Amino acid sequence: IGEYVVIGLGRFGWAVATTLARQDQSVLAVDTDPAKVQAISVEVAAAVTCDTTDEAAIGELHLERATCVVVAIGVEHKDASILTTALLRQAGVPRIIGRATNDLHGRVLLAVGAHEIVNPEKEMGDRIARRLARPSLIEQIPLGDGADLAELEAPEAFVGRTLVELDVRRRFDASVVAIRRGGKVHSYVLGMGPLEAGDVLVVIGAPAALSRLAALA
Amino acid sequence: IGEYVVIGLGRFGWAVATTLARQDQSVLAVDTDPAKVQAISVEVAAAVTCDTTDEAAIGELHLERATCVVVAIGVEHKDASILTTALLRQAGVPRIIGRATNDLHGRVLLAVGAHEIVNPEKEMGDRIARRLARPSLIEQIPLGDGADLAELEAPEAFVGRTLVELDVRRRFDASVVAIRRGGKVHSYVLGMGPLEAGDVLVVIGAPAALSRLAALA
Ligand SMILES: Nc1ncnc2c1ncn2[C@@H]1O[C@H](COP(=O)(O)OP(=O)(O)OP(=O)(O)O)[C@@H](O)[C@H]1O
Ligand SMILES: Nc1ncnc2c1ncn2[C@@H]1O[C@H](COP(=O)(O)OP(=O)(O)OP(=O)(O)O)[C@@H](O)[C@H]1O
Repeated sequence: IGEYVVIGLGRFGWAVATTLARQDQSVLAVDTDPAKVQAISVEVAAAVTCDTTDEAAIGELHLERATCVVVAIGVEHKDASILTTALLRQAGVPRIIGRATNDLHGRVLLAVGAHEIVNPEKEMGDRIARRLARPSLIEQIPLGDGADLAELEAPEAFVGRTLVELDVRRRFDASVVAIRRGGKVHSYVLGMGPLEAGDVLVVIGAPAALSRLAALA
Repeated sequence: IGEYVVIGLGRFGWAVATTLARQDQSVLAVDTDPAKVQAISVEVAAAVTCDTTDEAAIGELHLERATCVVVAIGVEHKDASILTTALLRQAGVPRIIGRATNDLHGRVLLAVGAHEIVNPEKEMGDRIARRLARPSLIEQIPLGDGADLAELEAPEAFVGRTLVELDVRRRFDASVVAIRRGGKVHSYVLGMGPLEAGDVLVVIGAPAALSRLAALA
């Protein structure tokens, strides 16, 4: 069980704190607004009203004992997010995740001591756009090392043929590692018969290879 | 090539519009703020200053020709996002994605005609929390039909042993479909020798099965 602190209970911070708590993590939720602190207190291990730009006040929370502190203060209080981050680094918090509202803010947060930054609006905008731009690709995530994993509907030209026949690996430089059909995920793909309409192929390959496959759909 | 319209060039809308444009989609970006419209105009096919709550003004944009309209207006202008969505539905736009700032706002957007809603702060907060709660799980995405795909570092107990020996499928009810090692993604896992320290296993299974595996790490 990890010890997490979430500072700033706007929409992003609230979601971080409550989801961590649902994952059985110990969460201390902090905000200057007593109404928010009160509202979240039933869902987390502890909730405290505190102005985290006040060095004495933040000192009393003993945040250096935390596994990780998320500074979720938002665009309305950028200065507070920067100052809070600096104080946390000074206190020796081992992992600080700062929420950035734009690239410059992100660079400043890293400069004053955040170990990682996240920009929820920018990252979700990017994700939504990718999802829209490739409708036959149901989901696409980077695995690392230049390969993505993607889910795409079996192209019409593949229906009725087996994976062995189709020789996807050689023709497209992508590997079908699983097939979703009728509510089940099958990962022994080589033993399967011909592909059926509606089959969802789970594929690994470089983004360009996956695009070529998706373009057939 | 799709025809997309993004209304509202805050951080979320800006990211949607520019990422779609980088994916070679045709994008019309719309905002009441001429400075934002001017700034984005180099990055998208077209950018127009318009108050989308004005029925006549929105009519001149002929948005019914779009594949999809994203209403990215934010928390500062909830009424405008609701009114805009209603007007788009009235105009017969085939797919409207509404950005919701909380659950009630989301329900209202669906009621007035959005086909889908997205809440960037809430969804990213949820994602960040899950990533934090499972540090040995590098990434986890739902594939559908009750199975997730996850990437996790090979547990110490697995190092030096082959997948056949480890019999992961029978012991954990999860399938290792690929291994990331030394900058390459290997998807012929059965042919591989013993697992090495630092190997990243790409695994498919139910969330509970993946948690059991991750707990070994
Ligand atoms: N010095 C501070 N100490 C603790 N909490 C703070 C401080 N300053 C601001 N906050 C809290 O941070 C929270 C989020 O900040 P803000 O309202 O700026 O973000 P937002 O952009 O609206 O957030 P979101 O997009 O996540 O909804 C608020 O609840 C606010 O009370
Ligand atoms: N009636 C309208 N027509 C067109 N654009 C609008 C209208 N009302 C607001 N906008 C634009 O929507 C954009 C985003 O809205 P807002 O400022 O409320 O969101 P935000 O929560 O700050 O956004 P983000 O979190 O994405 O940065 C602004 O650029 C604003 O000018």
